[in-house]
Amino acid sequence: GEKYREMSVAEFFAKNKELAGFSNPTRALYQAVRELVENSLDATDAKGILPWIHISIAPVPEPSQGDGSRPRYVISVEDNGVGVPVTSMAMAFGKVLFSSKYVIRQTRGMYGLGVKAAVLYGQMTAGTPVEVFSATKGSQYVHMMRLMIDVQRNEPRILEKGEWNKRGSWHGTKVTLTLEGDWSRARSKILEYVKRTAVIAPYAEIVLETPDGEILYFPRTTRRMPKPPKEAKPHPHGVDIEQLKSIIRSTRAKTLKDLLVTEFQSIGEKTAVDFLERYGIDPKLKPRELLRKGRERLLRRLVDALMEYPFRSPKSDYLSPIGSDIIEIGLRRMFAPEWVGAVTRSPKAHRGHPFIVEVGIAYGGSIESRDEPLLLRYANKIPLLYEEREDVSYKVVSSINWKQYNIDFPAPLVVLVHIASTKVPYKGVGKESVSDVPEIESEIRNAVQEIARKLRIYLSRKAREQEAIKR
Amino acid sequence: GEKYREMSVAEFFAKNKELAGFSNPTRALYQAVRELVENSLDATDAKGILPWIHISIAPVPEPSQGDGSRPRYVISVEDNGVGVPVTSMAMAFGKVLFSSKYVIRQTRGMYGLGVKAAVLYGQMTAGTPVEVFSATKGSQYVHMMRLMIDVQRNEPRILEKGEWNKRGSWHGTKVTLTLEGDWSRARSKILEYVKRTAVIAPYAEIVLETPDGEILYFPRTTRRMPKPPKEAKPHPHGVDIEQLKSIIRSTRAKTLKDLLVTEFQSIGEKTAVDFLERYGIDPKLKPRELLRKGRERLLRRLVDALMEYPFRSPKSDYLSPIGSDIIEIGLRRMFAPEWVGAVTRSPKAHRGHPFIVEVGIAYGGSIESRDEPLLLRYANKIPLLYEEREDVSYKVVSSINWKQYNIDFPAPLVVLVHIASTKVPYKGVGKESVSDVPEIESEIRNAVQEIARKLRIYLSRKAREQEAIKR
Ligand SMILES: Nc1ncnc2c1ncn2[C@@H]1O[C@H](COP(=O)(O)OP(=O)(O)OP(=O)(O)O)[C@@H](O)[C@H]1O
Ligand SMILES: Nc1ncnc2c1ncn2[C@@H]1O[C@H](COP(=O)(O)OP(=O)(O)OP(=O)(O)O)[C@@H](O)[C@H]1O
Ligand SMILES: [Mg+2]
Ligand SMILES: [Mg+2]
Repeated sequence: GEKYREMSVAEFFAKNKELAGFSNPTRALYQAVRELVENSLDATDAKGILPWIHISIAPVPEPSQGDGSRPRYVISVEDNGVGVPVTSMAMAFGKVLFSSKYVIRQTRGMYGLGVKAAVLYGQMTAGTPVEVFSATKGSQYVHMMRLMIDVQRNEPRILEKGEWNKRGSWHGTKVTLTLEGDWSRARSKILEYVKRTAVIAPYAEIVLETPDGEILYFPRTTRRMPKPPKEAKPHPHGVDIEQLKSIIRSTRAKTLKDLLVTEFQSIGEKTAVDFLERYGIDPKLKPRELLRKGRERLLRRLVDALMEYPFRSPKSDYLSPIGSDIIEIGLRRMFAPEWVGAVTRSPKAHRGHPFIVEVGIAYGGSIESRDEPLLLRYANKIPLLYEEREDVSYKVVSSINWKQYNIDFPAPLVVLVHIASTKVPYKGVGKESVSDVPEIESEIRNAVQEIARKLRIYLSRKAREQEAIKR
Repeated sequence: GEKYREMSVAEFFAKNKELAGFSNPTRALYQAVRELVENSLDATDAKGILPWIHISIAPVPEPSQGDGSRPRYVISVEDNGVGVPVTSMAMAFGKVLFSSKYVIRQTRGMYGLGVKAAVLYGQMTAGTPVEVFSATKGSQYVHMMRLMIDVQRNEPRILEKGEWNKRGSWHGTKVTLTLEGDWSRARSKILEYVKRTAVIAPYAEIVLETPDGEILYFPRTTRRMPKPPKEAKPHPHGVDIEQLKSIIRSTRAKTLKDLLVTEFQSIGEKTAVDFLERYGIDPKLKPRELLRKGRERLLRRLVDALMEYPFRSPKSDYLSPIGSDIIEIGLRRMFAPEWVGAVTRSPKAHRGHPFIVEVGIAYGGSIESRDEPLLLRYANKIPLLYEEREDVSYKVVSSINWKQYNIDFPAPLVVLVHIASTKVPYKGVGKESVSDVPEIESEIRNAVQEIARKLRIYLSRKAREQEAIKR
């Protein structure tokens, strides 16, 4: 007969590790570094701390046995971030779908899976525990744990733990794990990832030590940092029936009108009253009424109404763009171009989630001529290096008629696109490309065209000057 | 402070429904139909039953209120398959990561998520339960359940259930759910999906009733069906440290040699002895010894050795290709071409998983001329319609130098690629494109070239004949 069984979410992502980006030793080494670095940046710049991040990738000396043992590496990432409280430490690193980022706010992390996927891959290919040291700002202790994930139960299994008195005010986290990798193939991608991270975070100090013994140092070049994003309440345009039921079950509001005002963003007292009147729904309705049998049609009508009524757009306090000045400086540093332009667009929304598109274009100078624009994609400040051709930015940039901007390929053109949102619609949990949500796609197009028009002005002026010189 | 919390896997796929393919009402309608149809085909042709599948998509009559209520549809899929035992019914439809397909065998389903993702999307956009009728072959009853998923707990919540005495020997399943959709946008994709399913399954009888009142009927044109695939034991080339530990914990084998022979495929007595000798490991070792503290290096060495030793390739009994004859007939039926060729390659393996690549090429006749080949992708008999540009088949077919096969674009060329495996390395749980695993990529290339060479012979002969006619 059929073998029916359930599977823990840890076993699911162990068996299907390619879904999380751990498809082979090359990608796995890259993905593990990413997940740790993105956690360190979330613990620093999203918390108002000037980041100091030290990345070390070292080969594991395998006793030379000629038994085909596969190359393994010890990855260690240390930061000066807010740290992990000891009460959450085991779960944060040992339980898949455990996170502090399940809130509505722009962060790099969002799934509660990243570091656990790396820990799982390490367990599968090296059999060793992850080691975490951490101290929070307020605490007087540094805590340490070595743990593995009990895959069948999706629970942390602590092998060792320690506690020391903290000297001074150090706070931060250091994560170390061992896994099978392929540095020779992963090297260029990992270097590119770290460089592209540093170039848009000039307020961060980053050190990368490689298995070849190289040390790459990205110094802090400014102390000015974008404001950390705030946490938002849900926006009515993004609500669904399940989410509304969940809000109703946990709310303290005594009436439907109060629920709308207190549980959502963009709904003030006046708006709530007007909204409920327009759809003929009683403002004094007790929220729990909506959960009763027979009330399904009213609940559905309310959700449809919340999605349709023109509530004001979500605020951008929950976002943290890179900044057009930083994008321009970064492009100049990377490419020594003859021309650079960048824009940070005003906030828009997709399904109740605010987003900001930023575009930078660099032209000429030391940029190599290519058959198509060199596209640098970013989402929530994360550089995206794989899966380009199904990404919304690639779709837009490759569909632009560059001829109308005086660009004939091959040409020396770089386009940087950044999408910042409280929810980036990635195509997969490995966060390599972004889905083509219509609102985001049209905003990227507008932003690219805005800067391309400025480039055209420069190019036609340059052409006229060269004409003049010839005569 | 930080809000640390865990999330059930049901909540995870509700919040991130785009990961499962439910990104908007158009894709959601398509994905829901797919998930139900693929479950019905797994319950029939993978079980030696000639499939009868009835798909109905009907609009939900919303009372015309002008309150912007969004279009909803009732999707119903019925089959004559093996049915779902009542003891597993609630979990099969109400618990994310519950499946009968967590075994090593070629099936369309593999994640234990598909129908639950559709149920969740229905709950979020229509608030109604899924309804399931089912009867298994041996049972004297038909069982019915209406249930919803308790998202926070990832448990089924049965709202209603019933049991009737079965008259006759009916067996099968009928699944009905309601969700928000967009038939006008989804129509062409859903029709294409069903047609492309029918064309490679001529032994299946499929009826599709659409919201427009159309009835599409795909009659059975043969009673000959491929043998259902068998279940495999793991192959040593695909093992990792976690999996080996799990095997050790559950095995009844008293010695390591017996464990290798009984728990793996492709390891006979003689091979096991030779393997353990070569790596200097004691065949009489008690398996549980390997789990003890201090034995990690031996365990790692054993896993590395299992991945390196040239055990014979996995058998193909666990696979079920379409068949080159069916592919040719299908391409003729779809395109009325002037030439068709197809091949079913011999089995290969990726990471211990057997796979078979099949390719069909059709040329000329009624095929429209296009700037690039029209690519029809399939994986485990599922038509893949989205995410083409990051798919391994697209990568291969678009990189072929078609000029050397006498093809100049625009040209009337169709290429069908089918990848059948005990584990298809999809890029996402929505099963729309396949990762470019090197073994699979090179096998697709070999298969396409094999058939392209035959096409070239035809085209050059045709060119010579036309030359002769001119003189
Ligand atoms: N370096 C760190 N400093 C502080 N907290 C950390 C650090 N690394 C991990 N954490 C904590 O552990 C949690 C789990 O991390 P994990 O990477 O698994 O998920 P995530 O970052 O929330 O989401 P994602 O899966 O998208 O990365 C984080 O939410 C954070 O609270
Ligand atoms: N029509 C059906 N007939 C028989 N069994 C079914 C049917 N539909 C679903 N099932 C059972 O329910 C289980 C869960 O289905 P579900 O689609 O969620 O997962 P899956 O098919 O195993 O994997 P995937 O997520 O890849 O689709 C199946 O494994 C199967 O045992
Ligand atoms: Mg993370
Ligand atoms: Mg399924």
